[in-house]
Amino acid sequence: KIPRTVSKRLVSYYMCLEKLLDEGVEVISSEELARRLDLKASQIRKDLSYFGEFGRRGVGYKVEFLYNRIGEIIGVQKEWKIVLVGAGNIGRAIANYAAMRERGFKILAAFDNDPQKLGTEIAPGILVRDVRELEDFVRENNVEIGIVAVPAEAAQEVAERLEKGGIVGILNFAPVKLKTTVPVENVDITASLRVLTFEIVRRRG
Amino acid sequence: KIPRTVSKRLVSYYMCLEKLLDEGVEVISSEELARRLDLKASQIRKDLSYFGEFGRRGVGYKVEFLYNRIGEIIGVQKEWKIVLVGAGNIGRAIANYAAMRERGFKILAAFDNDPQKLGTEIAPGILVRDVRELEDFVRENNVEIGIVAVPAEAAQEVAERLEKGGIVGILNFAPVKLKTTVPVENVDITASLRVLTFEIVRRRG
Ligand SMILES: NC(=O)c1ccc[n+]([C@@H]2O[C@H](COP(=O)([O-])OP(=O)(O)OC[C@H]3O[C@@H](n4cnc5c(N)ncnc54)[C@H](O)[C@@H]3O)[C@@H](O)[C@H]2O)c1
Ligand SMILES: NC(=O)c1ccc[n+]([C@@H]2O[C@H](COP(=O)([O-])OP(=O)(O)OC[C@H]3O[C@@H](n4cnc5c(N)ncnc54)[C@H](O)[C@@H]3O)[C@@H](O)[C@H]2O)c1
Repeated sequence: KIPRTVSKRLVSYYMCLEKLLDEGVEVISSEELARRLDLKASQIRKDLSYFGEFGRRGVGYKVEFLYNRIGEIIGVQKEWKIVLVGAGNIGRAIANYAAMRERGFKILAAFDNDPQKLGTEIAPGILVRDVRELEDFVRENNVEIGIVAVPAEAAQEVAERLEKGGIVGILNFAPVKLKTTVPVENVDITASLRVLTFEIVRRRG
Repeated sequence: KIPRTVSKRLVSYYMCLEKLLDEGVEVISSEELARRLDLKASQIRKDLSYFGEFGRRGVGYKVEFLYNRIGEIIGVQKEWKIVLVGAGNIGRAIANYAAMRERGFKILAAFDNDPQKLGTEIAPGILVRDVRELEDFVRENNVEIGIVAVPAEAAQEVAERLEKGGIVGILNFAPVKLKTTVPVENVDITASLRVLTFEIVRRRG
C-alpha cells in the first residue's frame, strides 16, 4: 500500500508535468523537478522507483512519457461522473469552475433541499434537483464521486445517501469528519492558510 | 530552510492535535499519530526532531504540550488580518465560513469592481468596497494576507495591488501562476479530486 503522502506528491508531479508540457519543455532533470516542487531530488527518485524505471541518471526524464505514465498510475481516466450536493456558494463556484470539465471531472447534476433552488441551473447544463432523488440518480447514472457542500449538520446524512446510491469517493467541504466506507478527501482552506502563515513566519526568520 | 513538505506535515500534525484536544486525549504515541495521518511514525519523529525533543520513547507525546509547541513554530499568533478580493461565489463562501474566525483569521473587508456589490455586506461585518481603494486599505490597516478570488484574467493585477499595499502573503484561488515576491499558497480542488481518484483506483487494486 502506497502511503497517502506519496499519492499527494505523485499528483503534484503530474500537475507540474502538465504545466511543463504547456511550456513546451521536453526533458527535465529530477533536480529541476525538485526545485519547482520545493522537494528533494532524492525524494522524487524514490517515489518514482515504486513504479519502475523512468529516466536515466544524468539525462533526465522525458516529460511526455513521465506525464502519461504517472497519469496511468493515478487513474487519469477519460471521465469521472460527479454529483454536487449543496447548491450554495461553494456549489455554484465548483459548478462554474472551467478547470473541472477540462480535467475530465464531469458534474452531472446538483442537489439541494431548498425549494427555491430546485429546477434552476447553477451552471450551464447543471440542473438543481431535489435531494430526495439523490440515491436513485447516483445508482441509475453510475455516479462515482459526490461533492458535499452542505452545512455541517447535514453532511453525514448526505454522505450516507451517496454511499447507499453506490458512490466510490467523496470530496468534502463541510467542517465535520464523515464516517463512510468509501475514501473521503477533505478540503479546508484554514489548512492552506496555516501553511501560508508558516511560510510567512519562516521568511521573517 | 525547512522543505515545504515538512511545513505541510507540521500543519497537519497541529490540526490533528487540535481534534485530539477536543476529544479529551492527553497523551498520544507517534504510532497512533501516524495511523491517524496515514504517515510512517518514523517520519513524524524525524520531522519533530528538527525542532528539539518532544516526547520520551515508549511514553508518547503530551498532546497539549506538543500542540502549543507546534503552534509557536508554525506561527499561530492571535490574529492574522486578511482582505478578500472578489465578492463572488468563492468570496461569499469564505466570508461566511465560521472556522476562519475561530482560528484567528480575521477578514477586515472585501473588494470588488462590480458596482452592484459595492456597499453591501457579504457576511456580517464584512463590507464590499471598491477595488480601487485596496492598496490604501491594506497599507492603513496593516493587512497581512490577501485572498484572491477573482477571475483568472484579473488575478495578477490584484496581486500587484496587494503587494504595493504591503501584503506579506497571498491565498490564491484563480487558476493562474501569480508572479509576486511574497509567498503564495494556491488552492485547486482539481488537485484534491486527483488525490481522491488515485485513492479510488488504488482501492480497486
Ligand atoms: N472547507 C472549506 O475550506 C470551506 C470554506 C467555506 C465553506 N465551507 C463549508 O462548506 C459548506 C457549504 O458552504 P456554502 O458557503 O456553500 O454554504 P451555503 O449555505 O451557501 O450552501 C449550502 C447549501 O446546502 C443546502 N442544504 C442544506 N441542507 C441540505 C441537505 N440536507 N441536503 C441538500 N442540500 C442542503 C442549502 O439549501 C444551501 O443551498 C458549509 O458546510 C461550510 O461550512 C467550507
Ligand atoms: N481553485 C479552485 O479550486 C477554484 C474553484 C472554483 C473557482 N475557482 C476560481 O476562483 C475565482 C473566483 O470564482 P467564483 O466562482 O467566486 O467567481 P465569481 O465570478 O462568482 O466571482 C468573481 C468576483 O470577482 C469580481 N471581480 C472581477 N474582476 C475584478 C477585479 N479586477 N477586481 C476586483 N474584483 C473583481 C467579480 O465582480 C465577482 O464578484 C475564479 O478565478 C475561478 O476560476 C477556483
